[in-house]
Parts: sequence; structure tokens; C-alpha cells
Amino acid sequence: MIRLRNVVKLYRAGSVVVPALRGITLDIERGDFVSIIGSSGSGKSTLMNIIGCLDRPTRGTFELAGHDVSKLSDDQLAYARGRQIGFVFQAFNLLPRMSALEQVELPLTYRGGKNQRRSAMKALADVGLGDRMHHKPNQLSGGQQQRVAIARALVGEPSVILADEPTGALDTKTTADVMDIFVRLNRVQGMTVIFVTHEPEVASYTDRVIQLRDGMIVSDTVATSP
Amino acid sequence: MIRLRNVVKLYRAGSVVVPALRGITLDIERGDFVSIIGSSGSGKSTLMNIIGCLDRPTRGTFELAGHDVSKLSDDQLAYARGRQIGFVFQAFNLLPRMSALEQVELPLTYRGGKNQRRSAMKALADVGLGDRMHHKPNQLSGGQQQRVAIARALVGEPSVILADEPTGALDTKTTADVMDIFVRLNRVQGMTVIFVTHEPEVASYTDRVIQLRDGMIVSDTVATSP
Ligand SMILES: Nc1ncnc2c1ncn2[C@@H]1O[C@H](COP(=O)(O)OP(=O)(O)OP(=O)(O)O)[C@@H](O)[C@H]1O
Ligand SMILES: Nc1ncnc2c1ncn2[C@@H]1O[C@H](COP(=O)(O)OP(=O)(O)OP(=O)(O)O)[C@@H](O)[C@H]1O
Ligand SMILES: [Mg+2]
Ligand SMILES: [Mg+2]
Repeated sequence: MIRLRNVVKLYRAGSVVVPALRGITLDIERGDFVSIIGSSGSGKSTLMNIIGCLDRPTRGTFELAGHDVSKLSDDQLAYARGRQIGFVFQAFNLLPRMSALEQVELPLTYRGGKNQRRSAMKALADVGLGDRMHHKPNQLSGGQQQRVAIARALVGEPSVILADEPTGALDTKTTADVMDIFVRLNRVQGMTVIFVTHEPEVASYTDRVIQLRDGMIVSDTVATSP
Repeated sequence: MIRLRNVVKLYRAGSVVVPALRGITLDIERGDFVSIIGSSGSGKSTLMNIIGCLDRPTRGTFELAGHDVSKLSDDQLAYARGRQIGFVFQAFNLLPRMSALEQVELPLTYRGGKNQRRSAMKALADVGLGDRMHHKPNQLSGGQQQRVAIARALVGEPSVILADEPTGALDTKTTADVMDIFVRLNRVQGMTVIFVTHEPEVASYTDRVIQLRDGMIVSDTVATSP
């Protein structure tokens, strides 16, 4: 479903070239529940942005559901992203002038269909923000903003969820509540879930842990317990 | 040194009043090493913003170094803040168009004095960003941006450091490196250090743990080991 072969990503900062990914080869199948761990700067967000079709590799190939993504136009890429992929950004990326409810409804308006307001309200209630729906981002705490970003990614029921440190701003109890949602989506609805996390407790919820170091995969371990 | 008596903070979101702090009474002395824990939305950032003179209580009194802060003008408050307090924001609050080095130099230009560039370079090297000095925030990973925010807060050698979840975006090893810096500043330089954290391992570095729930202090525990 997600297939990377020798993916390289080079950034340029002034005259310096930063090799953020130095040859990633990886397969992720439908219904997998994967975490990506690694130290700060090891390339996790860069890898997520490529898998989420928000950025393109410098070299190497990336196929999504059998299609070579490099052959898709930006429009086709945006369409695949909008339909298939829910993305929780490391910096949340909320729109500053919209309330939590409006932010979470937004992906649904692109899809059309009924009951958008009700689905958005449910998604916010599921992450414990039922009483914060009309708050704008600057009227929300850090962990509340993160949960709005999670609700927004989940509300359209995408087939793949990419979450970049989705519990980074949350305390232990709220983290456990959010992880229960992801586990249910994966086990019950068969959603493919890919996390970046630096918290070992969060990685332990997933079936498979991929470790990055300096832009390379150094280990890829499947949990053996059922 | 920091003295809060019955501090209340009310926010208004539309017609709703949110009681973010519901009567906080607290003393923090020079040289204390304190962490503030509590679930998402419990009022931690609100409390830090008041202690850091970035916001004022709705009711109650707040004294900083013996001065009633409510009697200070905004200018006097800004001066006290600039001189005394280093603040690491939960959302980092980096300036998007400045490089890491320029951001960290900025507090020093207000203070005057020599060797500003060298002090800024050292502060960045201390948090492991010696090779990222010329990157702008959008050319840095999440954890690198957080470390720029930390370096910026520390470079002017303030007497009080307020850090709102300063290791939230960092992996275990980088977290330990950053915590070693805070421990050294507290034990060796006598800096007053107040953290917000939701990570128990981070709270365990401090001498005293204050727990918030729904805008109230529910426990205030001093670690008994030396
Ligand atoms: N400007 C505002 N207007 C209305 N409500 C606000 C505003 N700012 C914060 N709040 C509310 O006040 C409460 C406390 O917010 P605060 O940011 O202090 O929480 P926190 O403990 O730092 O949470 P987190 O761990 O998620 O960062 C939250 O419930 C939040 O929704
Ligand atoms: N636009 C850019 N220009 C130059 N270098 C960049 C750019 N974006 C990222 N980098 C660099 O690429 C490397 C990988 O960044 P990435 O954001 O993928 O790390 P990460 O593993 O997500 O880190 P963190 O855990 O801190 O979020 C970092 O060293 C970073 O400085
Ligand atoms: Mg990242
Ligand atoms: Mg906060």
C-alpha cells in the first residue's frame, strides 16, 4: 500500500545541503499499526511528509496504493491526500481565525455529504473537547489544540492516518484516551495508522516500531505478542 | 521571591466565562527547582504566563521580588520581564524570518554588552545545534525549534527560568541533555527554575512538584532526598 524504495531527501539551507533522508526502503500494508521513533532531527517528520504526499523525494520511488506518486500531478496528489489521508501535524497547523468546530468541519465540506456538523461535534467530543467547540486556537491550551488537530484528521474517516507526535502535548491520562481511539480505529475499522513518537509508552501500543537515525532506518521490529 | 495569593484568572470566550485559575496561593523562593504538572487544560500555561508577567490575574495578588506586580505599569513589567525572566513558550514563538543564531542573539542586543554573537553561539552549541545556527525555523525539526527557544531563554542568564513543557518535542537522550543544563543552572548558578511538564521523568529531576487540577493546586510535594 505504501512502498518506498531508496528514498533520499536533500534540503538546501543557504550553500549547505542537509541530507534529511539518506535512502529509505520501506513497505507498509493496509491495516498496519506502525510507530516511527528516533532522536530529534533524525528525519521522522521529513519521512511523514513524503508518505503523506505533502513533499516529494529528491531521489528514489514512492508508490501509494500501487501508483507511482512521482507521476502524479500536484492536483492528483492533493486529491489523493484529501480523500485518503488524515494528517496530524507536529505543529498542529490550526487556522487561527476558526473555532475548533469550524476547523474540524472543514475537511468534510470538501467531501460533501450530510451531517457534517454532527460528525465534527462527535469527533471533538471523542477527544474530550465537547465544551471547547467554539474556542479559537488562541483560546485553547496546547494539548487542546493538539486534540483539535487529531479530531480534524480523523473526522473524514480516511483510510490512512499519519500522526506526527500526536500526544506530545498531552498528559498521561489524555494520552491513553487518545491512544484508545487510534487502537480502535486500527483494530475495528482497519485504518492504517502511522505515528511518529518519541515516547516509548506510545510506541508500545503499535505492532511495529521503525527506528530512524540520521535519515536511515536502523531497525524495523514487529511486536510478537498478539 | 514569587508570591501568589488567591490568584484567579477568568477568560471570556464569547458569552462563556472559563475559570482557568480558581484561587492559586503559592510561594517560590530564589534558587527553587519546581515542576508544575497537571492534565491538559488544568491551567499550567495560564499560571506560567502570570508568573512570567505576560498576563495579569483577574483577582488576587502577585508579588515578584517584593513588588506588587499589579502596581507596575506595562513598561515596568516589560522591563522586569526582559531583565529577570527567561521564558520558554509551549509553542516556542520563534520569529519566522530570523535564523537560529539571530533569534538567540536578540535578547542580548536589548541588554547591550560585548560578545553577544559568541554567547549566542555557545548557547546553541550547548543544546546541540552548533551545526544549525543559520537555519530559519521552517528549516528546523520540531525538537530543534524547541531547543532554539531554550537557548534564547537561557542566553541572557536570567535569574528566573520559566519553561512551559521544554522537552515536549524531544527524544529521551536529548531530553536528558537539556535537563542536565537546567540542573546545572539551578545547582551551580542558583537560577530559579520553574517547569511545566507532563512527563513524570522530567518532574523527577526537580526538588518540588506542584500539581494543578481544574485551576486549583491539589498537591505541593517536596522531594525528601538530597
Ligand atoms: N484566551 C482564552 N479564552 C478562553 N479560554 C481559554 C483561553 N486560554 C486558555 N483557555 C482555557 O483555559 C484552560 C487552561 O488553559 P491552559 O493553557 O492554562 O492549560 P494547560 O494546563 O497549559 O494545558 P496543556 O497541558 O494542554 O497545555 C483551558 O481549558 C483553556 O481552554
Ligand atoms: N527546510 C529545511 N531546510 C534545511 N534543513 C531542514 C529543513 N527541514 C528540515 N531540515 C533538517 O532535516 C533534518 C530532519 O528534520 P525532521 O524535521 O525530519 O526531523 P525529526 O526527526 O522530525 O525531528 P524532531 O523529533 O525534532 O521533530 C533536521 O536536522 C533538520 O534541521
Ligand atoms: Mg519532527
Ligand atoms: Mg499549556
